Amino acid sequence: MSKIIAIFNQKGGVGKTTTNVNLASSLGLLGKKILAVDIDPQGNTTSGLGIDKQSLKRSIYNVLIDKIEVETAIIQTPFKNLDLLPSTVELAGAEIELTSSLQRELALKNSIIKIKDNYDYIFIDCPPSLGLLAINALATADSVLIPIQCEYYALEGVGMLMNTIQLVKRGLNPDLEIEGVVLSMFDGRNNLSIQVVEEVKKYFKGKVYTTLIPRNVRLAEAPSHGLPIMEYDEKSRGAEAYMELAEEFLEYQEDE
Amino acid sequence: MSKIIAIFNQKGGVGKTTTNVNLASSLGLLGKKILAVDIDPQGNTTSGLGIDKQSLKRSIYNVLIDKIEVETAIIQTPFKNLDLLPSTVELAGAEIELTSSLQRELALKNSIIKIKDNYDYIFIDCPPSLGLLAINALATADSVLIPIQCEYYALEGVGMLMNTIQLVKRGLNPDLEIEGVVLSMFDGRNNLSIQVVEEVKKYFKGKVYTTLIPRNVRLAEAPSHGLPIMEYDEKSRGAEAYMELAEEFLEYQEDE
Ligand SMILES: Nc1ncnc2c1ncn2[C@@H]1O[C@H](COP(=O)(O)OP(=O)(O)OP(=O)(O)O)[C@@H](O)[C@H]1O
Ligand SMILES: Nc1ncnc2c1ncn2[C@@H]1O[C@H](COP(=O)(O)OP(=O)(O)OP(=O)(O)O)[C@@H](O)[C@H]1O
Ligand SMILES: [Mg+2]
Ligand SMILES: [Mg+2]
Repeated sequence: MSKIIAIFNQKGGVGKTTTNVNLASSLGLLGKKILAVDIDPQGNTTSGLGIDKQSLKRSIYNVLIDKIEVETAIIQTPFKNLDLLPSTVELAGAEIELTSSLQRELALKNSIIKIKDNYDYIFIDCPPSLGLLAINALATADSVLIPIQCEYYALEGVGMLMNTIQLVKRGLNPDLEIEGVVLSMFDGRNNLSIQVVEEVKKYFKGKVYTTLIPRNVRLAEAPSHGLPIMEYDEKSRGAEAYMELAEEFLEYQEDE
Repeated sequence: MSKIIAIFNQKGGVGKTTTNVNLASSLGLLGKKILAVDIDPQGNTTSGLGIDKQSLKRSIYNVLIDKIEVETAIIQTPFKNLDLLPSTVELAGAEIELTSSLQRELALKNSIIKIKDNYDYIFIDCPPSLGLLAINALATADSVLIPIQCEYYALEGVGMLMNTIQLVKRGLNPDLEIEGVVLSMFDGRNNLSIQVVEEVKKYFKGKVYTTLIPRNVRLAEAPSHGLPIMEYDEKSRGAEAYMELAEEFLEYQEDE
């Protein structure tokens, strides 16, 4: 029983990549077979996992535009049970190139479907926008995991976020569900953080993970070493929080 | 002598909106006549200045798509010398609608040009993407102000950022210059911040403002009250830093 989950929020800098890298690697440590997909031209998931983009012969760009077999672009990472479909800067041109191709919203879905059963979970890290790359991810996914930073502008964007998900659900992917909402960069010492948590819990009744990801500088340092947090500093609050999130995430899967 | 400056960085959450709101309002307090333009569908500059988006009859969407006169969409803000061309959620559909229109990259330029001389400076807050809205801003601007968060992923994106600026310079706007680079969310206690500052200064030789914007929770609180930092808490480190940045910004203008 395999599942594809898009990590999406059009607001920038809310922790999409940090969640993709650390939730995927924590689930790998818990014995689940994981594919992390990077469909953001910035390629932060790719570098966050320590992969040198210059050395890659193939990437998601070739899968979407040249229609190569997705297995030939997937690479193993040094981390347990974790494979990656990497992104390179070529992807920046893909949105324009996809515009004129047939079934442009389904380029990713048509390729990923073939290898879906090789993994327990496939996570897709989205760019902070509403263009064709994000739409491809939402059209492919079974569900959406939404990171929300505990700050005002991120809270303000929630309405627009839900509009986008509803549009995709109506037009491209009727089965798309909300996997869950994870609150990130939480700082218990400041009122704003606490207010945002309360507002988000009211808005998403029951879909918000009880695990809060604290603001923790070790999470911001880990990518400069190309390591998930559990490899960089397993005793840090950031590592504990993402492992807790991984366990909570799995609890909900059992319910189904 | 009026100047149009795009505040741009495709990396999300680096402080584009926070810089737009607080640099524009600080320059207004220093006696300069300022127009803040919000071309991000998220509309964070609009709400950061306390404007209720639901109450707006016109916005930048109508300027770009319906080609209404830009003066009819501009509103005065309660803040000294500061006008706003607001954004609403309708703008989310503009990128698709612009794709098929004539001179789609110049929709903003063709309208703003008419009122350019009413202001000393016009600042444009861009979305975190490389779509037609950001391209319109870069095609309109005389120069680009680049906020960079003092963290690894923001540093990694600098190459791609410069690629985009060069592309626009070659194809649409040969006179586009770098106005300056402002380092934001600086935390002197952590090594990562210090390393990023050094790398950015090496990369952008001479174009980096000496004013560093510190990580300061008051800057994150101010938007929830719809106020620029000088109105919300003028004694905060965030307010001092943005006023210092405004003064340093003006020093460079005199040189010209
Ligand atoms: N809990 C946390 N504590 C401290 N720093 C964090 C945390 N989560 C993320 N960060 C840092 O904050 C910045 C933004 O996070 P990240 O890049 O993961 O967000 P994003 O939503 O993927 O951004 P984009 O919209 O550009 O794709 C990064 O520099 C990251 O290292
Ligand atoms: N110097 C600072 N200190 C503390 N918080 C800050 C600072 N600058 C910005 N912030 C907060 O960080 C978050 C990201 O900043 P902001 O929204 O201005 O970035 P942006 O680049 O405009 O994001 P987007 O890419 O989504 O447009 C916001 O919640 C903002 O309030
Ligand atoms: Mg990201
Ligand atoms: Mg912004």
